[in-house]
Amino acid sequence: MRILTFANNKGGVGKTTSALSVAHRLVELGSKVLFIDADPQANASTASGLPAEHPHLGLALTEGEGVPTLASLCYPLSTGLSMVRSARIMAQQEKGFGNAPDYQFFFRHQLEDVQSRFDYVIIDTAPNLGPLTVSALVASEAVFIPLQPNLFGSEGMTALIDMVARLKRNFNPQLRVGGIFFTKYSPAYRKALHHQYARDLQADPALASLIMSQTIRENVSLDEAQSMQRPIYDWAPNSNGAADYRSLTDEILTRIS
Amino acid sequence: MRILTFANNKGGVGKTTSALSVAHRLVELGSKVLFIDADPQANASTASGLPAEHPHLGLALTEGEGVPTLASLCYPLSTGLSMVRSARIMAQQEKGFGNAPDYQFFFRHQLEDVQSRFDYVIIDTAPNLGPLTVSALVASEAVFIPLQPNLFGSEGMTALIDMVARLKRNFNPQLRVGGIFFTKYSPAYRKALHHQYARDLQADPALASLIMSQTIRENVSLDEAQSMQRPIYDWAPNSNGAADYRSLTDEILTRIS
Ligand SMILES: Nc1ncnc2c1ncn2[C@@H]1O[C@H](COP(=O)(O)OP(=O)(O)OP(=O)(O)O)[C@@H](O)[C@H]1O
Ligand SMILES: Nc1ncnc2c1ncn2[C@@H]1O[C@H](COP(=O)(O)OP(=O)(O)OP(=O)(O)O)[C@@H](O)[C@H]1O
Ligand SMILES: [Mg+2]
Ligand SMILES: [Mg+2]
Repeated sequence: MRILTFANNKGGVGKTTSALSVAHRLVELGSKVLFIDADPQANASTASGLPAEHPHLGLALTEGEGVPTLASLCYPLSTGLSMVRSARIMAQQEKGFGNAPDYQFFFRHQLEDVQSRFDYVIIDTAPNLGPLTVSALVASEAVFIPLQPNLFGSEGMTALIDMVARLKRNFNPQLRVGGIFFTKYSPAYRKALHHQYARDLQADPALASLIMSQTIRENVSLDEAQSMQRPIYDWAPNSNGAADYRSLTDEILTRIS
Repeated sequence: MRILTFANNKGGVGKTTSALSVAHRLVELGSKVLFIDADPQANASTASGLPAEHPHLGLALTEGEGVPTLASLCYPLSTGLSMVRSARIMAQQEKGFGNAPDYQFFFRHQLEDVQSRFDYVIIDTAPNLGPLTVSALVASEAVFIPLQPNLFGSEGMTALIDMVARLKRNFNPQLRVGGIFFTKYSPAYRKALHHQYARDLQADPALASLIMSQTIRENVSLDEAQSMQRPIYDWAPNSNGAADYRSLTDEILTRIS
């Protein structure tokens, strides 16, 4: 079972859109996938149409009697895809969770129970480096970083790269940055700005090998698919969004093989 | 002195871009403005070119000997604009800050010291409803909500509107939603999706009066201005971005008068 996290503490860069699109593509390719929505905003849960009353991840974050396991929270969305949903209230539960002496190992230990049921676990995270994101990284073999190539995007990335190094040293020697990919790459009028940042990042020797060749173009079908609560490959199979994420998934598979 | 907060726990919707653009416009109109960067990502601090070594808000969040006041952290950017910068480390300091029994009143009490120095205080917040955002709301007379009209944008807004009602009831009877405005309103190809959500929100009796008439169009000049660390009105005074934010500022002034 391979565990991958999508993270970037900068908001709105396409973490959820990417995590969902990659998960759906892995299912299309015949894999069994568990998707974990570790963001209290619950965007992935909403976009997947999970019933609001289905028990959520936040309930597993407390300790004591009658606390559900992560394994018991998996909701089958289709034959190849299950999801652990989140909920707004989880922002509160995350506070107590972060006080547990070993919260960093939560996902790693809980996911041992589902080893035989899934080929991949894809974890979507909130735009912060709080306890849930840390625990997701400690459980993962790789983190994939969607990035908008501009000032704020580049700034946020250093914080995440630093965090990955610290977690690798203290908790998870396997953890690495699987790749950085550009998202919402706009039509021509932004090209100059995006290209400048993309070039700067590619020129940085520490980052150049991490930059993925597949870029995700801005494409309204991705936004629409979420509103319709359908995978992009169903909603608009011939769209740029579908094409770009099929290729990105291929490149992810190459990078983790 | 009027205190306004820009907030939305959804990431990447244009909180920082809006807060900065409105603050710069208020300065252009002759007001004295204090900008508070209450987001540990420090995007507003970066975009304003504040020296990284200038003491940041996080230092004021702890208690005890030698802790600086907010007033002592104001950095004059120009004759009309000062800023309290933030820093990445503030994400850690915010954890302890949230344990103080009266953290909700931090900004309200600290800002009393600067009453006579500024006409407006503009507070930019992180994409969450954590202690710093709560404290900013408790100090404010109004919160302005940038929103991308789509599924994830609308979902996040309910959480914030609920929070405003709770804070109004328990801490700050003056607090209200000053207005909701659409941002990054895309070119024609997204219009159908944006229009659908915009119509739905306008049809909601509880929200209709909050939706502002000024919409912010997608405009690369806003992104570029940040990279150049200049106000939009300097960088591209004739751009859509500059025009839209001048009008938005006018509408804000009307709504709070
Ligand atoms: N390539 C793209 N083209 C067009 N729209 C996109 C693209 N990727 C994402 N979006 C839209 O941009 C918005 C932000 O994307 P998304 O919510 O996936 O980002 P995020 O990083 O998960 O945000 P958050 O930080 O709030 O979790 C969404 O409304 C989504 O539909
Ligand atoms: N109207 C616009 N047109 C084009 N680009 C924009 C517009 N508004 C914001 N942007 C760009 O979109 C990105 C997100 O905007 P911004 O950082 O202001 O959002 P935010 O809500 O403050 O994000 P966060 O949740 O991370 O704090 C930035 O790179 C910004 O330059
Ligand atoms: Mg997300
Ligand atoms: Mg911001």
